Amino acid sequence: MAVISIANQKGGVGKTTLTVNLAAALTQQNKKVLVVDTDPQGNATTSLIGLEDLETTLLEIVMDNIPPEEAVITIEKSFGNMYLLPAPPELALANIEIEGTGNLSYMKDILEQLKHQFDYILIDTPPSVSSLMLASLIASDGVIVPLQAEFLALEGLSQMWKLMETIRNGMNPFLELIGVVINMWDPRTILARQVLEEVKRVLGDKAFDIVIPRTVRVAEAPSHALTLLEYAPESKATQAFLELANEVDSRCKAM
Amino acid sequence: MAVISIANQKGGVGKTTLTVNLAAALTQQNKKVLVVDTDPQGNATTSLIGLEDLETTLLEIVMDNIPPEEAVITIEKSFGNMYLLPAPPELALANIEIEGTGNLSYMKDILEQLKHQFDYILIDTPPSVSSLMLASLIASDGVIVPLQAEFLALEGLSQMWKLMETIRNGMNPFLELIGVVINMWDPRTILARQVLEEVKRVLGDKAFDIVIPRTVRVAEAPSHALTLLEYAPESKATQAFLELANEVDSRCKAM
Ligand SMILES: Nc1ncnc2c1ncn2[C@@H]1O[C@H](COP(=O)(O)OP(=O)(O)OP(=O)(O)O)[C@@H](O)[C@H]1O
Ligand SMILES: Nc1ncnc2c1ncn2[C@@H]1O[C@H](COP(=O)(O)OP(=O)(O)OP(=O)(O)O)[C@@H](O)[C@H]1O
Ligand SMILES: [Mg+2]
Ligand SMILES: [Mg+2]
Repeated sequence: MAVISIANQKGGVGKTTLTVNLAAALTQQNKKVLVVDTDPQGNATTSLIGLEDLETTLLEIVMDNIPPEEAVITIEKSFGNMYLLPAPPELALANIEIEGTGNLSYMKDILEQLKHQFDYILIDTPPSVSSLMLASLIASDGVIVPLQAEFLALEGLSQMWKLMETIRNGMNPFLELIGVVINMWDPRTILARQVLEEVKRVLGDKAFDIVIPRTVRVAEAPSHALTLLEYAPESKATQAFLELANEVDSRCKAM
Repeated sequence: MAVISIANQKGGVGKTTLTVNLAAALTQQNKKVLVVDTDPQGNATTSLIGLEDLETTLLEIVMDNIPPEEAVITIEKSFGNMYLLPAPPELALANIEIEGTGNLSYMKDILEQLKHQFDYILIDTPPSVSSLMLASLIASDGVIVPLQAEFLALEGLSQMWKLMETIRNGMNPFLELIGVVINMWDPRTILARQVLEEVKRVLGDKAFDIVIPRTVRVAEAPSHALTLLEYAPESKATQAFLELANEVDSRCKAM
């Protein structure tokens, strides 16, 4: 069993895309996977179930002490059941209230009650360093960092590294970097190749060999509330997610 | 004189790119422009001056009451001087402390002391709803929202709208939406055309007619600490920023 945060404070690098499609790929490989959406944008929620009215979400669990099982939604897919703990937009302003309390272990407490039912828990985190992101890192065994092969995104990697150090030296000494995965890969640009070389030089085997190619199919799938496995099963990006799932599974077994 | 926040809680849509290059375009049209970087990632700071050690930044002004003029950096460009109030990475964890105080008018107080020296103040905001973003909106006359022509980015627009309503009904009744500008425009995808139609239908003339095309030149410029005007003066994206500056200037005169 592993709890994994998909995190990068840089925005728009593919955190939600990776969370949803890695969860689908792991499910296809007979793992029982819970997706926890901690981003008030609710993109993981929209990508999996569309725009539905939700009664119980992460907000009610944190603010009203509702048992977490009550909020978990089962989503029947052709390749198996996926499970989701959704996030509402109201979580944004509530997050500023939660930050006032200084309690950063609420996520760890919630996931303690759910862990035994799943092989993996994947947490989609919001961009920017915030208590929502810190609480997710504190609750996690490992982190996967999606990275765009661009200059500004590369800059952010050192900040992500320092943040993980702070968490490891404080609230969660066991937090490991499972790996960095390049997303929106476009081999035609020199910039992308320069960034990939730099990432491999700096990170060594912490950089996954698998890269997720840029393909418009990825950006279309959420508007149909479909994972890439269903929407474009033959796409190179789908193959990349399936290979990544294999690699993540073997790295977690070695953790 | 206008204070404008460049904001969208969705990550990676081009907030920093728009702030830096719109500031450059307005400077070329003989306006005196201050860029305020409120994102702890410091991408606007890196894009304008590279990775320098900074003594006084936004953090020292907010936490140590240093006069704001002391932190303003002058950057000599071929087309005129640009001005920057930089952000350090330490602002991220300090932000959680600032949120505890509940004081959201600190940015307004800082900019009151600088306003008289400039024609425009453009504020680059971080992704996610946070006190850094709220404080910037409270200090602003108007907001420009960059938008990627993709499904998940379109979802976020209604949340941005609700957030502006909350601010208008509370701390800043004068806050106006100057406009929404489509960035990373790629006419080849059907998805992009569908999103553009939807934006025009929902927003009417609040949607700028000018779109910023996707071009790798934009992503390369920050690694040289150059604005697009210097790095790729003939690029279609540069032309778009110059046209956008004209349009923003006439909309602000009518505000
Ligand atoms: N490999 C890819 N190819 C093409 N488009 C992609 C790819 N990965 C992600 N996208 C698209 O890029 C946009 C950003 O991705 P996504 O929303 O997953 O990033 P994020 O890091 O979760 O963003 P945020 O920081 O706002 O949470 C989305 O519109 C998504 O559909
Ligand atoms: N028109 C464009 N064409 C090509 N690349 C672009 C364009 N606009 C932005 N980019 C690139 O896309 C990435 C995201 O842009 P940027 O960092 O400006 O977004 P942001 O909204 O400020 O992100 P964040 O939410 O992390 O603050 C950057 O690498 C940038 O160089
Ligand atoms: Mg996301
Ligand atoms: Mg930015």
